[in-house]
Amino acid sequence: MKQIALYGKGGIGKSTTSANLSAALSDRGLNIMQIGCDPKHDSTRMLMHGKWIPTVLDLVRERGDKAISVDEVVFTGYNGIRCVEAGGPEPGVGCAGRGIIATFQLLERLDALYGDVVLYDVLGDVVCGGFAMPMRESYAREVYLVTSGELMSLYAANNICKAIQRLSRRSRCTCALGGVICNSANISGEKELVGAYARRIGSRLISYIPRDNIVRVAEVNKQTVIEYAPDSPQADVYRHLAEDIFENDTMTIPIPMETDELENLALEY
Amino acid sequence: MKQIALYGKGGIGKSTTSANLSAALSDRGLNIMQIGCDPKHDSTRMLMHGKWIPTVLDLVRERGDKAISVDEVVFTGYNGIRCVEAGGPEPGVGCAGRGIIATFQLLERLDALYGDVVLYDVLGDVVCGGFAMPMRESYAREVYLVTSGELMSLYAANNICKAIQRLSRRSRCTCALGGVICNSANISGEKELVGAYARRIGSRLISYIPRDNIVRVAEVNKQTVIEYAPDSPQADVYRHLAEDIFENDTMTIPIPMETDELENLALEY
Ligand SMILES: Nc1ncnc2c1ncn2[C@@H]1O[C@H](COP(=O)(O)OP(=O)(O)O)[C@@H](O)[C@H]1O
Ligand SMILES: Nc1ncnc2c1ncn2[C@@H]1O[C@H](COP(=O)(O)OP(=O)(O)O)[C@@H](O)[C@H]1O
Ligand code: SF4
Ligand SMILES: [Mg+2]
Ligand SMILES: [Mg+2]
Repeated sequence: MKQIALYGKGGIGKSTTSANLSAALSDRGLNIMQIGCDPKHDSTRMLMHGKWIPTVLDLVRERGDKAISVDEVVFTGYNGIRCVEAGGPEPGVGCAGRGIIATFQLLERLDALYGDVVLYDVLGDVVCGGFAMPMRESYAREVYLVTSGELMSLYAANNICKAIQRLSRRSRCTCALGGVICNSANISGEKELVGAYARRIGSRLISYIPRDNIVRVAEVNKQTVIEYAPDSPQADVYRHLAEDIFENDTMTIPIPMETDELENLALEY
Repeated sequence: MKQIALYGKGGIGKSTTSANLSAALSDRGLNIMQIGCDPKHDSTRMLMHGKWIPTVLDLVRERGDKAISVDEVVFTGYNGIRCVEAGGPEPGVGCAGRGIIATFQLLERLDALYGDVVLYDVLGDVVCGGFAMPMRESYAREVYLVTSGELMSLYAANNICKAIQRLSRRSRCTCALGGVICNSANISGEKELVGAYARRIGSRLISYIPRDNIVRVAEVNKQTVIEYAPDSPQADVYRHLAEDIFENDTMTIPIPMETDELENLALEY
């Protein structure tokens, strides 16, 4: 079982990349599970053809976690992909981290955490103990950073590297960095910048995903690009990424940059 | 004592707006304190002429909170403004919320939490119990949302409204929404969009701040716009905002929008 997590700043393109990645992997006949770990709970929407599925946290809040069965939290989407949304704390009162932990423990108790690939789509704006949960308890073994050439998204990616480095010192933690994905924001020189950043932290740029309007058209049709426009160049990009990630066995413990260094690197491009 | 908090998505312009607001208020002879509550701990940098001040969390981690004196955490910047940085959890292991709480409790114990205006600059990407802390224990009584016309920043602002609404049901909570600030991202129609959003949630657009390159030039000179270019139109905008906020006594409990409604509103402009 390959257990991977995509981390990145809010709005950077984690869910779009995750859903297309899952779709491309399922087209190869693999058994895929995707778990959204963002309070926005829209990670699996395009796999579910636009349907908002109930979140684990909402159910646990209403009924406690004793009475919940698998089919109330795990939904089947495109090509048999099993979809789960952890959900988020009620704004202002709960802990997003505890919600993610509750979701994993429930899925384990229900024996639902299985497949050829389990993919976690995690918000990376705040890398506190809560959102680092997927990395901590050996749920995700490979982390992929989703970023663009924008300083704020590189800053968030760098924080995630700090967490991986910090957690790798714990005996039970097996997570490492699989690579960096540049989801373009149409900033000139960003491919070179993100490539340089990936090398500086001891990793590599595993994919450059162009910004393409087909993504928004597929979204309006409530499908992934893989399903909506399988012959498009963008679908090819996602298929290549799926292959690279599935075959990838080069993991590293990143060496994060200092904030001033990162700012200087961004200025060079 | 006026206790205000600026909340918004990472990178939206909270710290730039906070520092210029504090500077403009200090120019009116007021005693100002600014507390950064973002793990990025760069809230007060332009008030400190580029200096990174030590964070409360770093000190507490090293020495425990018993042995810390006021002058180790409170620094005097431009025009006598007292500056504090809460700092953030070590990526991956701590809770940002507990850090913010520890900061406030320390400042209260040291009798350092005073002034005509205390301004909290808070990250609004994740509105968990941790980051809502400034709103909860009656530290901040007036919240100002910093957003642009970009959907992700409105989404974050709407989450903050949910937290204010949820917390207002608690007897000890006195926080309410003072208004919405549109910090322009040069998106066409965003002033009208953010204005419409502010009205829909039962509040108002208190300021539209143009995107102006003078902000970046002042930043390179490690100063606020108020200090670097006091006669610029941008400095005027910040001074008007300072006056509006200082005089503002109209607070509301917001009525947040549903996510689908918000997406539809954004499509209208
Ligand atoms: N490569 C791309 N090309 C065009 N639009 C994209 C691309 N990736 C993401 N988007 C758009 O950006 C928005 C945010 O992406 P999303 O995947 O929801 O981000 P996240 O999950 O990181 O918050 C989506 O509406 C999507 O349409
Ligand atoms: N009105 C503006 N005009 C031009 N640049 C701006 C403006 N407001 C903010 N910026 C720029 O945006 C960047 C992010 O702003 P910052 O205040 O650090 O955001 P936040 O505190 O919300 O993370 C800064 O580098 C700043 O130069
Ligand atoms: S651990 Fe993270 S998500 Fe949980 S309350 Fe603290 S800051 Fe919020
Ligand atoms: Mg997402
Ligand atoms: Mg800031």
